[in-house]
Amino acid sequence: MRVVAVVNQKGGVAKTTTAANLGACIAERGFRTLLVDLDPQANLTVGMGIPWYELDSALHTVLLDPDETPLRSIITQVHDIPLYLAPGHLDLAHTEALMMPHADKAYRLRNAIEDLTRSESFDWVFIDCPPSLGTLTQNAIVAASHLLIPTEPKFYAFAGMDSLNKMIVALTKSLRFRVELLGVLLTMFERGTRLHTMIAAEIRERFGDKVFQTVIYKNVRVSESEVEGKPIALFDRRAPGAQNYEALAEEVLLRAAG
Amino acid sequence: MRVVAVVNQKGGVAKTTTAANLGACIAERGFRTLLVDLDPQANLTVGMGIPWYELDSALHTVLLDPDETPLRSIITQVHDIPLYLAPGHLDLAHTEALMMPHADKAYRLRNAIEDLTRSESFDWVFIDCPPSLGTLTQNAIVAASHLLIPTEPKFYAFAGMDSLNKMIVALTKSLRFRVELLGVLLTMFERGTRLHTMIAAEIRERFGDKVFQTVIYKNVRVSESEVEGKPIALFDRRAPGAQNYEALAEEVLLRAAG
Ligand SMILES: Nc1ncnc2c1ncn2[C@@H]1O[C@H](COP(=O)(O)OP(=O)(O)OP(=O)(O)O)[C@@H](O)[C@H]1O
Ligand SMILES: Nc1ncnc2c1ncn2[C@@H]1O[C@H](COP(=O)(O)OP(=O)(O)OP(=O)(O)O)[C@@H](O)[C@H]1O
Ligand SMILES: [Mg+2]
Ligand SMILES: [Mg+2]
Repeated sequence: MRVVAVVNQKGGVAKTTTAANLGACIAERGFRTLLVDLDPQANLTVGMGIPWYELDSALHTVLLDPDETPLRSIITQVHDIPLYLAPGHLDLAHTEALMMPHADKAYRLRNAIEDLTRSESFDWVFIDCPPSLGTLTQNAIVAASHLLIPTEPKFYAFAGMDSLNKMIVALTKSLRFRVELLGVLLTMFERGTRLHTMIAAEIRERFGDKVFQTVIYKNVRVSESEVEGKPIALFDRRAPGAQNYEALAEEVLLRAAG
Repeated sequence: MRVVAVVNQKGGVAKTTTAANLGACIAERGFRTLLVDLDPQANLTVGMGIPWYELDSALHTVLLDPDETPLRSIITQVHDIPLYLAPGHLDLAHTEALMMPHADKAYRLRNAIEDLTRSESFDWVFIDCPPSLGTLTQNAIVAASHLLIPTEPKFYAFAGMDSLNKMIVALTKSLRFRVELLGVLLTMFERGTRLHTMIAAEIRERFGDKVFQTVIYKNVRVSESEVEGKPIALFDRRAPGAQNYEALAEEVLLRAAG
């Protein structure tokens, strides 16, 4: 099983869009895939057409009391592919504050996933993170075997990548575990924009072959698919966005096999 | 003095871009304007051309110990207009955790600004918030007289506005103070995109005349100005982005006078 945390403290770089669409493309190839929505905005849940505000229990209740609400009790299948979702909820923000005094606060999600895999098997897990480096994101990094860092080719996103790198190194040292960088993904790339080409080149120079060959280009159909509560591959298979995420799925499977 | 918190837990909706450019346009009209960078990413500081990583003290040291490091000791003027900056720093994330046990944790910024205004006067203060509703953003809302909510005309940003509204109402009730919604600002609007037109109409229906008449259109020069560490009005006055933010400044001054 591979557990991938989709993480970047910069907001709006397509973390949720990548978790949803990469997860769906992997599931379409027959792999049992679990999406975990760890963001209080619950955009991944909304993007799969599930109204989080109607749910009694979601990820926040699991993290608060895993014995009372095990992860398997909140998981639901989405669409007709082996794609499953552990839904998020606005109260995750509150949970983050409540977990603060507990010594195991950074390990709650890792323990919950380990407990789940005793009764159900998954090939891939993708965790969508909030745009911050607080306790929720730390839970994702500790639970993960791999990290995927989406970034748009703009200055603020690029400027933040060094501190993200440093934080990840510091966290893995202090919490004594290993996590591998699966890759850095260029998202919302606008062809023919000088600024995007320039910053993408800087990112490739800084992160070398850690940057995926696959680039996700800006494509309005990606935004339109969110409104429909479907991943782009199920909404419009011919759209460039769908083809980009299919290519990314191939590249991720190759990297993980390597 | 008006203190405006630029807030939205959705990431990447142009909070920083709006604080920087609206602040600069207001300062250009002769108003003494202070920008406060309350985001651990310190993008506002970077966008003004200031390397936060070289600073010994910044907003994090003020919030931790306002007697030791008063706000006026970290303020610096930027460009040749009456525009000033209280720089942010990555350690603000750490500060947020350290403030948790203190009873006055939500009031630290408000107290720091009140202390500042005993020795220096400002007409306008704009506070750039991180993409979350945690203690840092609560500090901004408590310190503010007005809120400005930027949002892009996309589904996830729109879906999150109800919970943002509810949180603000709940916070102002529990902390017993009043804050006024200055307005909701449509940003990164792409003309001729059906999805943007549709969602903008939904936002105007939901928030009525709270939505600014001025719309900020997508304009690559805005992103290019960040790289130069200048607000768009100083980088390229003829750019559509500069004209949009000038028009917004006019509308904000009218609303505040009203
Ligand atoms: N390839 C793309 N083409 C066009 N629009 C895109 C693309 N990828 C993402 N978007 C749009 O950009 C917006 C931001 O993406 P998304 O919400 O996935 O980012 P995020 O990093 O999860 O944001 P947050 O930091 O708030 O969690 C979305 O509304 C989405 O519609
Ligand atoms: N009008 C515009 N036209 C083109 N690009 C824009 C515009 N406004 C903002 N941007 C770009 O969008 C990106 C996101 O904007 P910005 O960083 O200001 O959002 P934010 O809400 O502050 O993000 P975060 O949630 O991470 O703090 C920036 O890199 C900026 O260049
Ligand atoms: Mg997201
Ligand atoms: Mg910002």
